[in-house]
Amino acid sequence: MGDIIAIASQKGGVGKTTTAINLGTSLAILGKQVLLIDLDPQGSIATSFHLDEYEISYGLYDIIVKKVPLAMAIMDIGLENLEIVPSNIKSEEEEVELFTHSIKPKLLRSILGPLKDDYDYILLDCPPSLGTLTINALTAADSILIPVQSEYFSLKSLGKFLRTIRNISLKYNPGLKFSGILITMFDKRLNKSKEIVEELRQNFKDIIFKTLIPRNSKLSEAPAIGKPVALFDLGSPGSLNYFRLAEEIIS
Amino acid sequence: MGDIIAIASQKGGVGKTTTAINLGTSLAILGKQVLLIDLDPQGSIATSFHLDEYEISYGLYDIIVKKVPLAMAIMDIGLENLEIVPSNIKSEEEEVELFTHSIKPKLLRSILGPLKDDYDYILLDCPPSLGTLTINALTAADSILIPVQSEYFSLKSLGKFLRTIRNISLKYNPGLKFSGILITMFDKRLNKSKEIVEELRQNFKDIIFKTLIPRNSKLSEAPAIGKPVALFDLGSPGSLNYFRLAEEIIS
Ligand SMILES: Nc1ncnc2c1ncn2[C@@H]1O[C@H](COP(=O)(O)OP(=O)(O)OP(=O)(O)O)[C@@H](O)[C@H]1O
Ligand SMILES: Nc1ncnc2c1ncn2[C@@H]1O[C@H](COP(=O)(O)OP(=O)(O)OP(=O)(O)O)[C@@H](O)[C@H]1O
Ligand SMILES: [Mg+2]
Ligand SMILES: [Mg+2]
Repeated sequence: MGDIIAIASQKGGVGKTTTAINLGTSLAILGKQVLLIDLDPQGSIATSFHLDEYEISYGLYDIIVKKVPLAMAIMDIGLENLEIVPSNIKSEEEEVELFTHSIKPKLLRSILGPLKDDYDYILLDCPPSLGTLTINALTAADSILIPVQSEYFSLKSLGKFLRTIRNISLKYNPGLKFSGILITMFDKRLNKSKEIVEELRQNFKDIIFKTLIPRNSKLSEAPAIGKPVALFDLGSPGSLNYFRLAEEIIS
Repeated sequence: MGDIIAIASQKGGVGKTTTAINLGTSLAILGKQVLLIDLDPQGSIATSFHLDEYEISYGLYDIIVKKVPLAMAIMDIGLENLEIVPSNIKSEEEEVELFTHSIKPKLLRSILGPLKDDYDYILLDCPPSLGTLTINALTAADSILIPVQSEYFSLKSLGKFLRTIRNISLKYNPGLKFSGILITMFDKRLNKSKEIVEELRQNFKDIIFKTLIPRNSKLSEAPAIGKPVALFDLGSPGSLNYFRLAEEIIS
């Protein structure tokens, strides 16, 4: 029975897409069947695997607005146990249409229902906002994983975001649990970073992952190479820590 | 006659808020009258100056939805020549209301019109999305400043974002010009960063700022201190480069 995990944060640039790609790959290498769905109109999942627009037949826009069956948008990208559904919003008209299109919060949940048994994990990469797509993701998910940078802005916006999640969950998905809070881009040379990690560990001790992801140049270079870090530098701290996270989630 | 500059990017975490705060402060220290408006429901501008919710009487929500005059929301934060309008969206209901509220794209333009002569620069800090608030900002602005991280995702999403801006400008604001593309968080130790800067300089040579902002720990610590970098470490690379940017914009 597949576990749907929404990777979400209203704060931008905290490592949602990087976590979706590298956690997904680690779970796949550990033998789990994984589906990665890109709910962000920026389409960073496709960018990470160097997929061009002409290689994508169907994507998120077709599924949500044109009612194309999700199964037609699932792509095999040559990695065992890992498939993706790209976000192929081509124009700003399509994007505005998606935002303003009166999409019911339970739409994605009803689309993913019949698919849950085909995968061990379905990961949803969310955009940095509280719009329709993120609400759909929080309504469809079994649990939520929140990446947080070890920076002041991220720390400060976390409290409000947790309140928002509780509101959305009460309204649309009372069964939503926490997968956890993941500290990303940790720089052990900065004192402020260490202070923020301490504060996060104290305030959220029950829901914070033991694994933390260090700032690591291989993780930021991976999108330029077109492969997850595990496939070109398995031993790097970026790759090893995402494996540890995968093991923490499985257990 | 005030110049309205929208600081916008659909990519999250590229330094929009950091640029709004530090460019605003630098322009104010150089003697320009500056108004900083927070269009992001996350409210990072207020967080940067350690303003609590009870200190804020009116904000963005009141102006847009409750039609409170903008002048009532302008706050003096003790910095000469710099005033701010915070974003005080308290709940997710208010936020969803803002997104779904059928706000006309020209609303902000009509609100800012009577104020333009009171300031030399009005800076608009945008959220990381293409929703109603960003479209309002692009419709109200005279020019747009786009922060871009020297990272692959940022580089790849720039082309699409520029096409989107052209569409929005044709529809709602044909006079919109480029203030420029600003490279942020540049790390001279990473080869990939240098390659990306080279590529940006070649592809966008007419609209890219000469000044680039290095990755600098003082800039990421400033929000925790509650002051712009120029007010506690004037000589740091973070502060000096935002001064150079301010001079480049003035000339
Ligand atoms: N641990 C890390 N070390 C170094 N760089 C990282 C790390 N994690 C992510 N990055 C880089 O930081 C940038 C932001 O990460 P990413 O795009 O994954 O965040 P996001 O939350 O998905 O952003 P958005 O809000 O735009 O969707 C990217 O350029 C990415 O390559
Ligand atoms: N030049 C820099 N050097 C080091 N850290 C920086 C720099 N610029 C910004 N930061 C830090 O990086 C993080 C992201 O910056 P910021 O919040 O300004 O981006 P943003 O584009 O406004 O994000 P959002 O998309 O969420 O609105 C913040 O924690 C900030 O303190
Ligand atoms: Mg992302
Ligand atoms: Mg911001």
